[in-house]
Amino acid sequence: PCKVIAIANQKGGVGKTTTTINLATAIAAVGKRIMVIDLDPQGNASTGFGIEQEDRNPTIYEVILGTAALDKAILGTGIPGLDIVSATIDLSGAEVELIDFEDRTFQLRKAISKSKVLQEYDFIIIDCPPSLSLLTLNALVAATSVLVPLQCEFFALEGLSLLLKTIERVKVNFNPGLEIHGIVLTMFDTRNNLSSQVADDVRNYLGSKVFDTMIPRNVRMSEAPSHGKPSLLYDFNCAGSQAYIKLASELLKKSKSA
Amino acid sequence: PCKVIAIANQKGGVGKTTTTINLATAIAAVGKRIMVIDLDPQGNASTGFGIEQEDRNPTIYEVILGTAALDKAILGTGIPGLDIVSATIDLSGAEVELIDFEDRTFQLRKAISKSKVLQEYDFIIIDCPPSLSLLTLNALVAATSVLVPLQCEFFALEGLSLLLKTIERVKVNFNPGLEIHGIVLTMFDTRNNLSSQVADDVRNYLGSKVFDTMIPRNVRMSEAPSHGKPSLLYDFNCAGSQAYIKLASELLKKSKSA
Ligand SMILES: Nc1ncnc2c1ncn2[C@@H]1O[C@H](COP(=O)(O)OP(=O)(O)OP(=O)(O)O)[C@@H](O)[C@H]1O
Ligand SMILES: Nc1ncnc2c1ncn2[C@@H]1O[C@H](COP(=O)(O)OP(=O)(O)OP(=O)(O)O)[C@@H](O)[C@H]1O
Ligand SMILES: [Mg+2]
Ligand SMILES: [Mg+2]
Repeated sequence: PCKVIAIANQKGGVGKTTTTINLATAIAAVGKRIMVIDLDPQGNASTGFGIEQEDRNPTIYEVILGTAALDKAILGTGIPGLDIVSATIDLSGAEVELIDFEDRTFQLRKAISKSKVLQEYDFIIIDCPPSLSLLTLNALVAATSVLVPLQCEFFALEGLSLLLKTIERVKVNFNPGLEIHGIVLTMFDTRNNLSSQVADDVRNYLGSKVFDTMIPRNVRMSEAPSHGKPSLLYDFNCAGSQAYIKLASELLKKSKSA
Repeated sequence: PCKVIAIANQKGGVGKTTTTINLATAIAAVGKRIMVIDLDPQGNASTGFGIEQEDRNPTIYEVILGTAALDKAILGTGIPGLDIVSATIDLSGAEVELIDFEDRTFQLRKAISKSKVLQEYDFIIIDCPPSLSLLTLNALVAATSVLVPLQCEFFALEGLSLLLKTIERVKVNFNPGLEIHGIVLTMFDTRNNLSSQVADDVRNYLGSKVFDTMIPRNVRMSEAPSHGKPSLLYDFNCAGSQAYIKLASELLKKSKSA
C-alpha cells in the first residue's frame, strides 16, 4: 500500500524542505515511485526541483480548495519515478479560505482518495510549512506517518513536545492510523558541543523513534537549491547526500517491518 | 516618539528571535527603555530571556483578543530598561479566533494605543512567527518600521521579494507610516561562497536598505538560549554579540536621521 509521509515541524528552518527533496530523490533512486506534495506557500520544494513559477498551474492550492483534481496538478521533475504537485504563494490564501469548509482539515485527504495516486505511487511525501496551522493539519490528517526533522539546536528542541502532542491529538480526533515514522536529527555539527547535547537529549527522551542516521551540516546542501537540483544530483558524494541515502535505506527497512 | 519595530520574515529559522533578543539587549545597554513583544506561539523570545512558562500570564494572546490590557502583561527580564510581553502556545489559537473580529489586523495596534507603552518606552520590538498570517499582519499594522533578518542562504533569498511586496501592501492598505528600517544579513559564514554571493546579491538589489553590519554564524549565539540569557550576557566578547552591538549603534544612528 502507498505510504503517505508528512514532513512536519512548526520550528522554522530545521530542514523540512531539504529532507523532503533529498529523501524523495534517494527513495526514487532505488526504483520506488514517489510523489512530493509541496504544501508550503514559500514553494521551496518546487524550487528545489527546478520547477519554474510559470509551470506551477494548477497547484496544490486549487487541489485543496477543490477547484482542480489532484491528478491534473502532477508535474514531472525530470528524475525517473519522482513527480511533484507544486505550490506558489497563492497557497497562503488557503489558511483563511479553508475556514469556511465544513471538513476543513480533510480537504487534502479527500483530494488524495478521489485521485489514482494511492495506486500509482509507493510513497507520497508532503513538505509542510513552519506552523501548526490548517495546512499542516491537512497534511497530518492525510498522512499514514510523520517524519520530524529536528535541528540540533536548543530552540528546535523546545518545540518538539508541542509537536508530538499535536500529532497525538490529530491521531485521536481525526486520523487513528497516524504513526510517528521517526525523528531525524539535522544540521548536526561535529565541531560544537550543543549538537551532541541535543542529540543525546533526544535519543534519551525518544529512544528508537530517532533514526540512527544523522544529517551533518554540509554547505553543499544549501548550495544545491540555487541550481534547482536535489543535492544527490548536485553533489552525490558530499556528506549530506550520503546521509540522505542512508536515511532512505533506514526508512525503507522501518517501512518493511511496520 | 516611540519606535515600534517588527522583526519579520516568513522564511523559517533566519534569526528573527535571535535578532529580537540581542538587538533589544544591546539597545537597552546604552540606556534606552525597550519592550519586546513575543508574537510567536513558539514563545522562543520569552524562553531566550529566561521567562518560565508558569510566569507567562497574561500573555500577548489575551492582549490581542482584548481580554487583558497590555500594561498588565508586561514582565521584567532582569535586564535594566528591558521588559517583555510573553507568549505561549495558546497564541496559535489566535490565528483562527481573530478571523471573527471586525478589524482583525488592528487588534495589536489598538491594544498598544490604549496602553501607556508609547510614552513609557523608546522602542517596542515585535518578534514575528515564520509566516505572513494574521499575527504577522497585526505586527506590520502596529509597527512604525520593519527590520528583516535575512539568512545568507538561497531559499531565504527567494522569499525576500514576496515579503517586500507584503510590506508594501500593508503600507498602502493599513499603515501608511510603515517604513523598512533595513535588512540585516544573518548567519554569514566566511568559510563558504554561498554566503558572500547572497550578500552581494542583496546589496546590489537593495543598496542602502541593507545594514552595513552583518551577523556572523557563531555557535555561542545558539548556546545562549539554553541558559535563558541573551548572548550579550552569556558571552559578551563573542563575534555574534559584538555584531549585535554594532547593529544596535547603526540602527540608533539610522533612527536619528529618520
Ligand atoms: N544539512 C544541511 N547542511 C547545511 N545547510 C542545510 C542543511 N539542511 C538544510 N540546510 C539549509 O538550511 C536552510 C533551512 O533548511 P530548509 O529550508 O530545508 O528548512 P525548512 O524547515 O524547510 O524551513 P522552513 O521552516 O522555512 O520551511 C536552507 O537554506 C537549507 O539550504
Ligand atoms: N548568528 C548565529 N550563529 C549561529 N546560530 C544562530 C545565529 N543566529 C541564530 N542562530 C540559531 O539558529 C536557529 C534559528 O534562529 P532563530 O530561532 O533566531 O530564527 P527564527 O527566524 O526566529 O526562527 P523561526 O522562524 O522558527 O521563528 C536557532 O537555533 C538559533 O540559536
Ligand atoms: Mg521548508
Ligand atoms: Mg523565532
